[in-house]
Amino acid sequence: SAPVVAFVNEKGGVAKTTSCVNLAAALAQRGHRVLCVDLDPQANATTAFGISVDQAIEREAHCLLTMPRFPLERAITQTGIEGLDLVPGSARLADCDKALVMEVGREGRLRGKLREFYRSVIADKYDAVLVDCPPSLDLLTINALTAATHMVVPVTTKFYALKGIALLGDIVATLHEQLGASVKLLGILVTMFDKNTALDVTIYRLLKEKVEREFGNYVFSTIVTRSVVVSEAEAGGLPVLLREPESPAAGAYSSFADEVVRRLGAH
Amino acid sequence: SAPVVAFVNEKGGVAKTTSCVNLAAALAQRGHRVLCVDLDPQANATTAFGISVDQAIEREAHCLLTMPRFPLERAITQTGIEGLDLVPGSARLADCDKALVMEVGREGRLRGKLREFYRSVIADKYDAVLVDCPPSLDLLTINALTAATHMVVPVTTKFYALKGIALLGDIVATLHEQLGASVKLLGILVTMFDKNTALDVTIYRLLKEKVEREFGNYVFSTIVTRSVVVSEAEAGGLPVLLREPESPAAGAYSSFADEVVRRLGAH
Ligand SMILES: Nc1ncnc2c1ncn2[C@@H]1O[C@H](COP(=O)(O)OP(=O)(O)OP(=O)(O)O)[C@@H](O)[C@H]1O
Ligand SMILES: Nc1ncnc2c1ncn2[C@@H]1O[C@H](COP(=O)(O)OP(=O)(O)OP(=O)(O)O)[C@@H](O)[C@H]1O
Ligand SMILES: [Mg+2]
Ligand SMILES: [Mg+2]
Repeated sequence: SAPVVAFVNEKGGVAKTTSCVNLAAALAQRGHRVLCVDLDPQANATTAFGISVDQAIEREAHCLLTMPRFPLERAITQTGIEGLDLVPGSARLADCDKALVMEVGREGRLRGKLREFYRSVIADKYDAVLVDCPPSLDLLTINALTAATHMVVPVTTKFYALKGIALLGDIVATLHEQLGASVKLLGILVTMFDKNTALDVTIYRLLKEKVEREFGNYVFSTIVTRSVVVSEAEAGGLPVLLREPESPAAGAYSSFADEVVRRLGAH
Repeated sequence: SAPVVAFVNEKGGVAKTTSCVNLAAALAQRGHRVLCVDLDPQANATTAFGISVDQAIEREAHCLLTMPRFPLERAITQTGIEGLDLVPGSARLADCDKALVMEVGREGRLRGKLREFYRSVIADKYDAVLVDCPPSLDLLTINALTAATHMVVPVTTKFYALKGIALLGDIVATLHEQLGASVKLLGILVTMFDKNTALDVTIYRLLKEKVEREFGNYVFSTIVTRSVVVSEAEAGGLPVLLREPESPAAGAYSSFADEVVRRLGAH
């Protein structure tokens, strides 16, 4: 079946959502069929496509994870962008931990639904599934990592963000041992970078050295620079790649998509 | 007993930790005795004071919440700053949800430990307790809000951050009804503001109007502007207020402290 890429980082505000929705838009622009799954109770990926969270209630990610007989196709909604569909998020996702606490295999709910979907007769499947995660390592993120074939870790070049990376290796190892997950690190994407800030340049160098020493050549060569155009696009319900296609941020997310396609091809 | 102020926002990366540790430093500078509690599995507040998370294991916030007979004073560590102590955080905090799932009253663990502490004979109590929360509304944040007398909500002037505020009223109402919590909104603090960015200015105006309409005059008049000095201080293990006392950010956090003291006095 298709690659499933989770956008994960316990650190908040590092552009997980921004990177997920812009990669989805870039892949759709290249003619791929993409499904975006919003597993964040804040439902920012849903908002990023201009979709109202209230309209999606009873047919969103929460139903998928908590209702055993709720098939994936019932939670899929159109984004209005050719080739790009979405499973909306909602605040109710925050209740999943409690709702599934006694359930065996609760970590594998999303994986199960994706497998069912691929086994069913539905013809036009997706070329890629992208999953946006909340800033935590809770049941929602574990569900994403158990279902995922790959993960992308967006980071900012700040001190706290650097510390978050150290834990990453442990988490992936635990998932493999305990849940039989096979998620691979696809790469680390540096976002909100300002080349005129000495701290950003220094942390970038430290990050690259640390990652290469511990994991290998996993830092994407694309760097997404800080630019207000990205935040302005959020209010308009369209990823910056589509709203401001000539902007440096759109260019960065476009070359990020090229790198992702190359890396997925190589795995 | 003393005011307990929780720094809360489900949205990630809005300067919860930065605001909590700098308020703690500002209050300590004015001669108050302050206890900072780090309830975030990322333990950024612990790092902000240059304390190694590994040295605190077996005497940190996780023990406080999961071990019934573990008293608060065993988890308290010095920060090296006169009048400012810390209960360190650690990655194990992420397990509290699972560890406490069958426990009755699991939301009130922190409140219980603070009450015990105040009832005990220990002479030099604290004038204020500040609690840093993770970017979620999980059991850790619920513990903080159940123990808190007040909460501060840091926000950035971005579209997603604005949407997060709407949920706030519902959350506080639920806490009051279901858990008998009495937490009051102390205020909303605008952080990482750039007055030269039209989006920031527009969102600030919208935020202020929305908050005044729905809650009243709760937006702090202090605005913390974006400045790299804040991020530079993180690597040095000292809040920016102490590391760069002449910086605009230090000035902002100092006037924020004045507003907090005034508002606490009025409640
Ligand atoms: N390249 C960029 N330049 C400027 N601002 C950016 C950029 N990318 C993201 N942002 C802004 O940073 C903030 C955080 O981005 P985003 O919400 O995508 O992060 P996140 O990691 O998904 O956050 P959370 O942890 O809350 O889920 C948003 O307000 C967004 O507008
Ligand atoms: N006034 C400021 N100017 C510039 N950068 C800032 C400012 N305040 C905070 N930052 C930076 O923004 C990032 C987020 O800040 P911080 O970690 O305090 O937010 P948080 O809300 O605690 O994040 P999380 O949701 O992950 O707990 C940090 O890298 C910090 O250096
Ligand atoms: Mg997000
Ligand atoms: Mg924090």
